[in-house]
Amino acid sequence: RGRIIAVANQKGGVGKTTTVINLATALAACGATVLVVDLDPQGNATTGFGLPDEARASGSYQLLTGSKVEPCETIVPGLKFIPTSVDLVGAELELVSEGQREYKLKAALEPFLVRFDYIFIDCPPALGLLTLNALTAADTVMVPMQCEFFALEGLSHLLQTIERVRAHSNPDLEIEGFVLTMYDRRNNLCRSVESDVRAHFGAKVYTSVIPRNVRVSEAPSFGKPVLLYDIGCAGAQAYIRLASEIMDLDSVP
Amino acid sequence: RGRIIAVANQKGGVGKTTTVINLATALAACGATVLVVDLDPQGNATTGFGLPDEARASGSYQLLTGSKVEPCETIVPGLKFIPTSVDLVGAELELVSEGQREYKLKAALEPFLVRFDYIFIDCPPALGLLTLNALTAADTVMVPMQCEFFALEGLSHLLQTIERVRAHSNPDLEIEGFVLTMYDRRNNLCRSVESDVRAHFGAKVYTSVIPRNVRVSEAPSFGKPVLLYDIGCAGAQAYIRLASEIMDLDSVP
Ligand SMILES: Nc1ncnc2c1ncn2[C@@H]1O[C@H](COP(=O)(O)OP(=O)(O)OP(=O)(O)O)[C@@H](O)[C@H]1O
Ligand SMILES: Nc1ncnc2c1ncn2[C@@H]1O[C@H](COP(=O)(O)OP(=O)(O)OP(=O)(O)O)[C@@H](O)[C@H]1O
Ligand SMILES: [Mg+2]
Ligand SMILES: [Mg+2]
Repeated sequence: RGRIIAVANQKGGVGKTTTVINLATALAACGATVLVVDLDPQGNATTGFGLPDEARASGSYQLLTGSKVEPCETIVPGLKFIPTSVDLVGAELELVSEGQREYKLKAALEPFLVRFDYIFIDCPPALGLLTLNALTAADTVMVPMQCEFFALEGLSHLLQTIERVRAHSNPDLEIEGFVLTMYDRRNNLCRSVESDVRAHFGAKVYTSVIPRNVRVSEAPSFGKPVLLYDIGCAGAQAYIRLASEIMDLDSVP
Repeated sequence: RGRIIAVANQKGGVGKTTTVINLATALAACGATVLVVDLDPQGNATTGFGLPDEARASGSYQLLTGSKVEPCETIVPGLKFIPTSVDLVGAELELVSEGQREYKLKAALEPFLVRFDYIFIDCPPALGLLTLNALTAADTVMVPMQCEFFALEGLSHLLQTIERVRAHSNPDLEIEGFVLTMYDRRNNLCRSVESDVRAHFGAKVYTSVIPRNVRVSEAPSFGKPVLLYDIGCAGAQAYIRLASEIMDLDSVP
């Protein structure tokens, strides 16, 4: 049975989409079968895999409203994808008045669990109904965070929301881990936020840290994960290290 | 009569809050009277001005639900502030079923127009009801954007939303301008996105560009705008140039 990992953080621009695209690719490159669900109306993950506009006809909105959706192929063997669609923007307002509104995604992803080792959900930068659906469907939550002051402040909001979801709709929800992104070793603020986070969350913070690396931000303009754009760059190597760290953790009984 | 400027972009982490805090401070330093409204449940602007938790008792949630709110003082003379409060998170779901739900903020800000030259609204990274309230109340929209690929992609969503707001609830809404943030001259992607944006939006893109500058990201951890934390740094100087560019534009008949 596969594991559903919601990649969430309401702080904007911390590397959620970049982590989903590149970690999923690295895991697929090691032989895992991976599904990525783009639950952000912005659709950056859909663009980051180079999916054309036609591919967006049926996607995560259909998933939330109960239609059957078949994931599409990507340029990465072993990695399938459920794109965002523009009508997803309206989904939050539509879902509000429905019963069981947080459980829609969980029900929709159930049939995919036997087909994939990992299912990643890219969340929008908010704690609204889309993210609540992802947290209710997920086995674990992965939290990308920049080592900046505002990012630290947002963590307590996120952790409170995770507690609320555990109490109301998903008692088994665990934290998969904290990924430090866009890390700059020369920057004092970065180093002091990192030591705060490690002191606070201990082993839940991955050893592998993702450095700020311009090749990572160039890759989406070519519609490719950075592993396919420039496998030798520091960013790609860091995501490969992160993938093997996660697989090592999985193999520990 | 003051001008209401919504600072909005659904792309996360592009410098909305940093621009509100530092541009408002630079305008106040030049003698303007300024009000800042924190409409983001994350409350980064509230923290960036060093406001303690007690100050958050009455704020933008009360504004949206019709109570009378008195702005609080900040460490910047001439700059007043309406903080976020945690109950703002629930406001979006509560507003959905109300009539005239987009007009709540507009009605609430009306009495402040005679007291302030500029009213800035810091928006969350989403195009939900909070941002719609800001766009309906605003005279103009200021759009901070990073020179990155995903940021470029999000612009068309934002412009479509502005058109929709113009058609439904605020026909006079104009674009105040595009502010390029966290700019790195050495980065090719940055330079090519900049030339795309200037080719597309012409004079609506400010000449003043905000460089990536670590002092800017350090300032919030001291609860101060960067102008008070380190007036000589490149980031502070850039925001001062941006303020004078805006005031020059205002004085042109
Ligand atoms: N390691 C990195 N090095 C350099 N740039 C990066 C890195 N990771 C992400 N970026 C860039 O930073 C920006 C923000 O990253 P991304 O869009 O993945 O964050 P996000 O959390 O998904 O944002 P949002 O909150 O809008 O969904 C993007 O332009 C991306 O290309
Ligand atoms: N010019 C700059 N130089 C360096 N760091 C910056 C600069 N501007 C903003 N930052 C940092 O980048 C991060 C994102 O900026 P900010 O929080 O202002 O963006 P935002 O658009 O308000 O984010 P959100 O979408 O979460 O509301 C913050 O940690 C901030 O300190
Ligand atoms: Mg994203
Ligand atoms: Mg902000």
